[in-house]
Amino acid sequence: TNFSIMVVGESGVGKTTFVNTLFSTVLKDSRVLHERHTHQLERTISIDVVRADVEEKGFKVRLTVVDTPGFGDYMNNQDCWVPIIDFLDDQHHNYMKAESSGARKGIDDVRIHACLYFIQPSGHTLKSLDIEVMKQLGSRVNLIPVIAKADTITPKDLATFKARILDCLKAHNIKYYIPSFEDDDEETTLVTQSIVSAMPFSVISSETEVMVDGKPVRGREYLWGVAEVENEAHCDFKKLRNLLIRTHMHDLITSTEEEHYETFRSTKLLS
Amino acid sequence: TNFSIMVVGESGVGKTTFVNTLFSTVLKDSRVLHERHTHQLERTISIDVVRADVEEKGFKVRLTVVDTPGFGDYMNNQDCWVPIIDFLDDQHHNYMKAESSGARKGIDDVRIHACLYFIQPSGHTLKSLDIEVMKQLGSRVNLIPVIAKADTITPKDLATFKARILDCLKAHNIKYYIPSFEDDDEETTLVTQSIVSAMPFSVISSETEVMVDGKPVRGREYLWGVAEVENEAHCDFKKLRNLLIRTHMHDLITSTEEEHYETFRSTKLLS
Ligand SMILES: Nc1nc2c(ncn2[C@@H]2O[C@H](COP(=O)(O)OP(=O)(O)O)[C@@H](O)[C@H]2O)c(=O)[nH]1
Ligand SMILES: Nc1nc2c(ncn2[C@@H]2O[C@H](COP(=O)(O)OP(=O)(O)O)[C@@H](O)[C@H]2O)c(=O)[nH]1
Repeated sequence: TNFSIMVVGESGVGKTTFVNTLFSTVLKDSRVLHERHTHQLERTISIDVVRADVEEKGFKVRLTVVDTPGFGDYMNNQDCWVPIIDFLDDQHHNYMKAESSGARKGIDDVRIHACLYFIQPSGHTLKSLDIEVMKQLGSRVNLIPVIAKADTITPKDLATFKARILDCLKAHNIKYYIPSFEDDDEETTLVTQSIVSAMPFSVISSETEVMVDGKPVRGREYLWGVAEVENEAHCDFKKLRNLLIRTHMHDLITSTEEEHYETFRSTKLLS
Repeated sequence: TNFSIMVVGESGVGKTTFVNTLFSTVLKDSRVLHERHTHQLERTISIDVVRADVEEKGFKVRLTVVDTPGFGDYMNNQDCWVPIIDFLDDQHHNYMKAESSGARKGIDDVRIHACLYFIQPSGHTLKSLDIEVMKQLGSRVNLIPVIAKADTITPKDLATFKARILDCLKAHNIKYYIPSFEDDDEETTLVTQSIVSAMPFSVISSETEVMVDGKPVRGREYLWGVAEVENEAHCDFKKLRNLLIRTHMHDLITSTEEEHYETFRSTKLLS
């Protein structure tokens, strides 16, 4: 199975560390990380592609993560999202061409199944750049807003920040991915509910492990304590990872290939 | 004595909390905070002025802090610093007019004696916006670069980040305030040296106190520990406060009234 995720956000917001953390926690052997290359999309943005074969509960998954360095880093960020939007459309376009030329069998699906948008932990609200970009992304791809560097925000402030972000997303009609509940048994529904109630996900990422109570734990070690990546009281990394790699990978793939692809095809056929 | 500080930085970087933390730690009675008003500088930026009478070692100081909401918050931040630069120049201009009209006695000096520029704790390097604005500020006012939300960065990363910022400031010829060492006795020189070696200052701010080992401590309480504002192992807030309010207030005032004012006057006389 091919599964592709894109990460979008300003420089320094923690995307690379997140990607490495995600791979380290799903790859038994990090030497399996066998592909990493960069394309220049435009003068201002490049895309970094990291790919590895991952085994999850007996399933083989070719996991691809696309990073977008250069996004939002300039004094004038007007239209800085255009190369990313074009990239997403191009993937659908290439698929459509291959499909219509009868080459469907064996297509390497490089369409992005989930796009994680990293929000700066300002504690206030979404920036005008965040709003504009998420609006554009949300109509084309499964958008998953993520609060970056969640160890920057105290628990009470985090709850307020999450609520404010959700209000802001709603007020601007930004479409984001909400896992479906259909055909779920009671236990799965509870899991899905706990995932949905945590949105937008707060993440802490770390490429290092530190000793906590004699055990190695992935986390960020401060003089006053360790912020733990996989501690669900500290952040939602685990919930997000489970959503992406375990419980909802299939749903993310299907909705990309059905809903988002059909949206693309119909806009193309109309124009 | 009149002493005025300006804080500059993007929304959510922690300026307001810093200002409140500074006042709470220097005001014995926070009810003395007696003046707070806002002016609209331009469509995009306003200035918030907070003023209070502070007593420091028997000296009465009228402390004014000017905040700059709206700076750097737009998709296009080209020239967003112009209103701030104009504001600084206007203060010198008003002083010059009053001086030349012979009204020098009793002038209310509202010239900014120190400008704190808040750097986002990205962990990478300075943004192009930071560089351009600090270049403009540094030539007109005592510029003090500050790393905001220092509890976001682990100790080793903080040391790297500070070094990288200093290299960047040097590479771009950005002039920033370095306390002078002249006429200092040995003990004062050591204090000044420890201040200078900490630059750029890392700050953690908090409007709340939490219990640490049974004592109330100003800090940010996370599930994994408390980041303490006045703990010198955690951040340089204390060093910065001492520089501003205790050891170098006089030097900051003098250099503004001599060096920076003279720079302004000579450029005005030439043009
Ligand atoms: N506080 C905090 N810092 C983080 C976190 N993840 C990454 N960082 C730090 O943020 C800095 C930039 O991270 P990086 O992954 O390079 O960001 P990118 O430019 O978005 O790819 C580095 O110094 C990281 O150590 C996090 O979850 N919390
Ligand atoms: N992690 C961290 N957060 C801070 C710090 N200072 C302020 N904050 C938080 O950052 C958010 C924005 O702070 P604020 O002072 O309003 O920023 P301003 O927009 O620059 O005035 C609030 O939620 C604060 O609680 C700090 O030192 N560390």
